[in-house]
Order: sequence, then structure tokens, then C-alpha cells
Amino acid sequence: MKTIAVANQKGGCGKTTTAVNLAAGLAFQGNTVLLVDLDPQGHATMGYGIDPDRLRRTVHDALLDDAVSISEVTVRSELDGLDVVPSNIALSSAERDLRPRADKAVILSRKLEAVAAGYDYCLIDCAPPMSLLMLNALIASDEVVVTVQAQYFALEGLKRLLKTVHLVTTRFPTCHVRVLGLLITFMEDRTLLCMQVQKQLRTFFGTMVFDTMIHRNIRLAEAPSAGEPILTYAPSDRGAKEYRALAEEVLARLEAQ
Amino acid sequence: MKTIAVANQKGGCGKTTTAVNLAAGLAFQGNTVLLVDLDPQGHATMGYGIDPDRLRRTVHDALLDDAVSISEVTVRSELDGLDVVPSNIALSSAERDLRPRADKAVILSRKLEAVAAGYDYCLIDCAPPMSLLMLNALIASDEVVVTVQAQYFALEGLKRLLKTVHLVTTRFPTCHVRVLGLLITFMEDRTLLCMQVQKQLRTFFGTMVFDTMIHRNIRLAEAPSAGEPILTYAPSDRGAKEYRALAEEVLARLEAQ
Ligand SMILES: Nc1ncnc2c1ncn2[C@@H]1O[C@H](COP(=O)(O)OP(=O)(O)OP(=O)(O)O)[C@@H](O)[C@H]1O
Ligand SMILES: Nc1ncnc2c1ncn2[C@@H]1O[C@H](COP(=O)(O)OP(=O)(O)OP(=O)(O)O)[C@@H](O)[C@H]1O
Ligand SMILES: [Mg+2]
Ligand SMILES: [Mg+2]
Repeated sequence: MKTIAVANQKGGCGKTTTAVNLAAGLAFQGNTVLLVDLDPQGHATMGYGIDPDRLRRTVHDALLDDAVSISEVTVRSELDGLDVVPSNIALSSAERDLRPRADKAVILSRKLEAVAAGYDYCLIDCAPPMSLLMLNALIASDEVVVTVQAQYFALEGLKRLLKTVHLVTTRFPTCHVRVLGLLITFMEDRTLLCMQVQKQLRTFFGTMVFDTMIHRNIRLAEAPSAGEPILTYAPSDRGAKEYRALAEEVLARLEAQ
Repeated sequence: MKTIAVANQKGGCGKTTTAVNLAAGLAFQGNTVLLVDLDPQGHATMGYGIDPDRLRRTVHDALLDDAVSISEVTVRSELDGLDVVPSNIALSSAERDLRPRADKAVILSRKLEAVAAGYDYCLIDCAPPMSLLMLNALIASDEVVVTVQAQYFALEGLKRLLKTVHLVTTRFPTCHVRVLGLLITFMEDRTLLCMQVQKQLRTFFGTMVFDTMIHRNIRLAEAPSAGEPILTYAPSDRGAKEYRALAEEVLARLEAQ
């Protein structure tokens, strides 16, 4: 099982939309995929039509209780081959609950090992802040996809995130996560600011930046209201094409390793 | 000094843009305004052309060190009557640093009292998550402006936030913060999803929703790259008009209390 975290400490830059739709893209190619929602907001959970407030147990229980396995809280989605480890507001106390434990940074990694044989890919949707949950995600992951909005704050936030990822690998020798790529989101082809930021990103980070970009597109914002990924909600829409292309580019980069 | 927190645990819904430009709007009306950046990303700080990485001391020092006052870390902005309490990445350890203290939730409130005589208004830019910093902001504030993107995730996140604000006032009897209003951001007049969400918000929350809405507008995303609020960057732009209108609506609501 290859585990990919979708992260950026900047809010609202398309992490959840990417986790949801990249997971779908990989599943559509015939892979078995596990989508882990690590955000107490539960938006990735809602993105697959699961109501966070009606869940008796979530990823929080699997993290806190040694007796609860990931598979016990896993939910089948409507999509063949795609399962979801859902979250809800209970996860907001995770920081406080996990902190006293000696293994606080490696719990997710350990719990995921138990189900690794059953999936080709695992995608982890991270909440914005650099927190104990994000640390768990990075330590559990082989790869990180960083979503970057084509806006002013993109560049400085990115440098900081990449530094953070590097720090984690030095402080935790078992952690071998590497940045798979930077995904430009909310792109607008005719907007000067977006063009400038895209140019800056490609100049500064070179091939780290995916060729695929996700353009601003209202269908992507509508799909969660239908509880579906864009690939089933609007399969011929530009957003669906872009996330299918991203899945191919991700697979190609993984092969190339 | 009336203190207004700009908050929402959802990422990227216009909190910083609103804190920066509402502060400017109030200052333009002749008020003295203090803008407190409570986000380690330092985006409100950058919004006034201050480089977070070149700051020797920030709001973090004022929170952690009893000997450091808010005024010692306050920076004059280019705008008459507007001062900034800047932040940078040092603030990301605040959660951990403040937690052992008995007064951990009230530090900001106490520190702001010392400067309250010098300002008409204080605006606090909050980071997305519900955290010890957000708690400090709520306890230090008289009012909260909640920014809400006109998108699918708006409604359920809102209900949770309003519940949180209410909980804080019940658990901390000295805290009397109330929601001044809900500000719809990233509005698009001809997009069906935005129209539907706006209608839902106004139906559900009634007069709590500001009449003023901030429309999606690339100038608002450009202004931070110039290190200026929209009111000086592009004074006749729609974004400037909307934030001036918001300042008037905020003042009217404060008068009406
Ligand atoms: N390419 C796009 N075009 C239009 N809307 C989009 C696009 N991508 C995401 N959105 C919408 O923008 C909002 C923010 O996106 P999303 O929730 O994916 O960001 P996020 O980084 O996960 O946010 P958070 O920091 O809160 O976790 C959502 O309402 C989403 O539906
Ligand atoms: N009305 C608008 N039109 C276009 N772009 C906007 C608008 N408001 C904000 N932006 C841009 O969208 C991005 C997110 O906005 P902003 O940083 O204000 O949100 P935030 O809620 O403070 O995010 P965070 O959760 O990271 O603190 C920024 O790049 C900002 O410049
Ligand atoms: Mg998200
Ligand atoms: Mg912000």
C-alpha cells in the first residue's frame, strides 16, 4: 500500500477536493483505495456522502483505542474499490488526547500497517495546521501531494511546508516521506496574478510542480453537495478530466521511483 | 476599545482579507485601530507589507513573556491610525507553550487591556482551527465577525462555530463575546451554487447575515502582494467599496447595541 498525504498548512487550497478526487481517480483505474479523513471538519467524509454526525465511531476511536482497528471504523463508499476512514468533530480533541502517549506521532502509521495488505493506495486528507495529526499523517506516508492555490500567499507558505516535511524526516528516522509533487489549484488561465504565481512556482520548484493543474470550476464545489467525487458527479466536466489526468501523472511518478 | 475577532474554523474563507480590509475601513473613518495577527502564517502581517521573517519579536513574545507588553511588539503600519501586532512562525508553538499555564485562556485578553485606552477598535485575525489561540481571541473579544464562503461546506461549519462561541461564553463567565454578523465572502452573483448557499444562509440566520457581501475579485488577492489593504491598493475597485460598506455596517451594528 502506497500512502499519500494531501497537505498544506494554508486553508482552503483544495486539499480535501484533491484527496477525494485523486482517490476516485486511482480507484477508477482499478486500484483499491483507502481514503483517511484526518480533519475534524469531516469534509472528505461528506465528499463521499457520509454524514459525519451520524457516525458512532470514527478514525478518532482507532487512534485513541488500541483495541479498535482501522477496519472496524472503515466505511465502504458508493465507489467500487474505495473505502473511507471517516472523521467528525470528535477528532478535534485528538491533539490533547494523544499528547501524553509515548507513541503519539506513530499511532496512525502503526494502525494503517494492519490494513496495508488490502489496499493499493491510501490517501490522507489533512487539516490545515501543522499539528500532531499532520505529524501522524507525514510519518504514516510514503508521499505528500502539496496543493497550492495560484495566489500571492502560495510561495512563502510552500517553502515553510517543505522545510517542515524535511524536518520531520530528520527528527523521525523511520519516516521516509517525500514530496511527490506540487499541485496548482484554483488556476485561472487569463488572470495575471495566477499566471505570475504559476510562473514563479515552476521557476522555483521546477519539475516538482505537476503538469496537471486544477482550474477554478464550480462543478468541483458542487460535487460535495451531491456526496460524490467529480468523476461520478460530472464525468465529462473539465474538473473530472483534470483529476483523471492527475491520477495518471501520480501513478507515472510512483512508477518512476 | 471594541475588540472584534474574525473567525471560522474553515480554511480559506476570507478571514485574513476581511481582518486586513475591515481594519483599514475603520481607520479610514478616522478611528485608531489595532490589528492583531493571531495566525503563525503571518498573512495579516504581510497584508500590511511587514515581513514576518524579519521580526525580532512578535505577538508570541507578548503572550509568553509576562515582561513583554503588546505595545513593545506593535508596529506602525503605512496607514494613519492603524497599528499591527504582527505574528510569524514562532506562534506555531503557542499551543504547547501556553498549555501549562493556569491563565492560558485569558492571556491575550489581559495583555490587550493594557493598550485598550489607545485604540477605538481592535481586530483579531484568527487561524482556522479551534485552538487555544482561538479561545484567547474569543475571550479577548466583544464581537465576532464570521466569514462564510458561499459554498457547500458553509452551513454545517457555521452551526458548529456558533455552538463553539456559545460554549465559550458559558464555560468562561467573564467572556461576553457575541456574533456581530456573518459575512458572505467569495460571492458570485450568477453562480447557482452561490445563490443557493446565500439564500440558505439568509433563511437560516436571518439578520445575522450582513447585507454587505464580498464578491470574488482578483484585486483582493493581489493587494497582499503589494503589502497594502485594498482601500489604498485600488480605492475605486469594487472590493474597496465593499469593505468600506462593511465598515459602515459594522459601525452601525455596534451603535445599535
Ligand atoms: N478547483 C476548484 N474550483 C472551484 N471550487 C473549488 C475548487 N477546489 C475546491 N473548491 C471549493 O473551494 C472550497 C475549499 O476547497 P477545499 O475544501 O478542497 O480546500 P481545503 O484545502 O481542504 O480546505 P481546508 O483548509 O478547510 O481543509 C470548497 O468549498 C471546495 O468545494
Ligand atoms: N473576495 C475575494 N476574491 C478573490 N480572492 C480572494 C477574496 N478574498 C480572499 N481572497 C484570496 O483568497 C485566498 C484566501 O483568503 P484568506 O487568506 O483571506 O482566507 P483565510 O480564511 O484567512 O485563510 P486561512 O484559513 O488560511 O487563514 C487568499 O489568497 C486571498 O488573497
Ligand atoms: Mg479540507
Ligand atoms: Mg488567514
